[in-house]
Amino acid sequence: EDVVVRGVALDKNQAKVMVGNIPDKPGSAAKLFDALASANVIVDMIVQNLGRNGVANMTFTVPRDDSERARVAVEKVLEELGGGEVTLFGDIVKLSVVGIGMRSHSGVASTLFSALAEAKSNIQIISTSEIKISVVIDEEGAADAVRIVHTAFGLDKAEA
Amino acid sequence: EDVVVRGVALDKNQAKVMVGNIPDKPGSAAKLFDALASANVIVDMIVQNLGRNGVANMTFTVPRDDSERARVAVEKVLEELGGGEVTLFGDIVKLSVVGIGMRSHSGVASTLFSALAEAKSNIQIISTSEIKISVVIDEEGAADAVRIVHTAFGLDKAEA
Ligand SMILES: C[C@@H](O)[C@H](N)C(=O)O
Ligand SMILES: C[C@@H](O)[C@H](N)C(=O)O
Repeated sequence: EDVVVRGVALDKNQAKVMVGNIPDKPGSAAKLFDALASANVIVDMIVQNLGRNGVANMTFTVPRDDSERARVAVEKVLEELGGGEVTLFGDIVKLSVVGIGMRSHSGVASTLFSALAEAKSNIQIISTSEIKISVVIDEEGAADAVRIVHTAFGLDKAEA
Repeated sequence: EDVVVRGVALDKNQAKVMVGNIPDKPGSAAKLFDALASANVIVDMIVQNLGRNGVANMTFTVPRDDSERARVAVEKVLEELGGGEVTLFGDIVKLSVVGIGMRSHSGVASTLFSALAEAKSNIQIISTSEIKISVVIDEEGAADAVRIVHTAFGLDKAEA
């Protein structure tokens, strides 16, 4: 597969909101996002993986200025959900690799994840789309990570 | 925000591969995707949420025909990773809502998740991109879910 990775973008204006141990049943996500939508919180990445023992964790990213508002909106709805807790993380960045012709993500993922391993950057969140793979990593060391990812894909400069 | 949701797509050819309890340290994801890339497994969605107690879970989707090959490739690398387990789920589908002008996902997410709650469809995985929100749900009841999501967004017909 002839994938051409066109660039690497770094978004430093993100904060991570983790909502843990919410009941893993229909309606939970709806109530959570009803509350966020009415609080006018701008949500970028939404990631949820499989739940266990009847509860699930959901993480989403918001602009740093919205993070407190997001936390308050989530806290208000946790009781209605029947449980759970919310944690904010401000010191993260989103690094994305953008490509064309990505029929499968495995080749680009393998190069990206190897470059991040070389940069000793721990991958906290992964999310993919047709043309992009995004990861959330620590802000500390992110500039190095971007440089190493560039070299790994043979690119010249950041699209920060 | 004036988001126009243009359609709902249902991909029934997906299987879910869950890799649980892998060490949450730089290099794990790289080794995993090295193995998948060399086994020529086509990977679509990749989702990882925050780890706990030093381990993390990662889920990805593959065409149903690739699921066995994916499982074998992952199993071979788990020892090198230092732990973890792999589980296959074949009876899932990916439902995606495609929109334009999605600066924030919270409004579209709230409508989508409410429609899925109405359809009694439990959301297993969530992943977003600039123009799309995708969820993995059970195959059973998916046709109903698509119909209810259509109505919720005022659309006429599926883009199946
Ligand atoms: C956790 C949450 O996504 C739940 N499974 C729901 O469907 O709303
Ligand atoms: C779990 C895995 O993503 C790990 N955090 C890594 O960086 O490779």
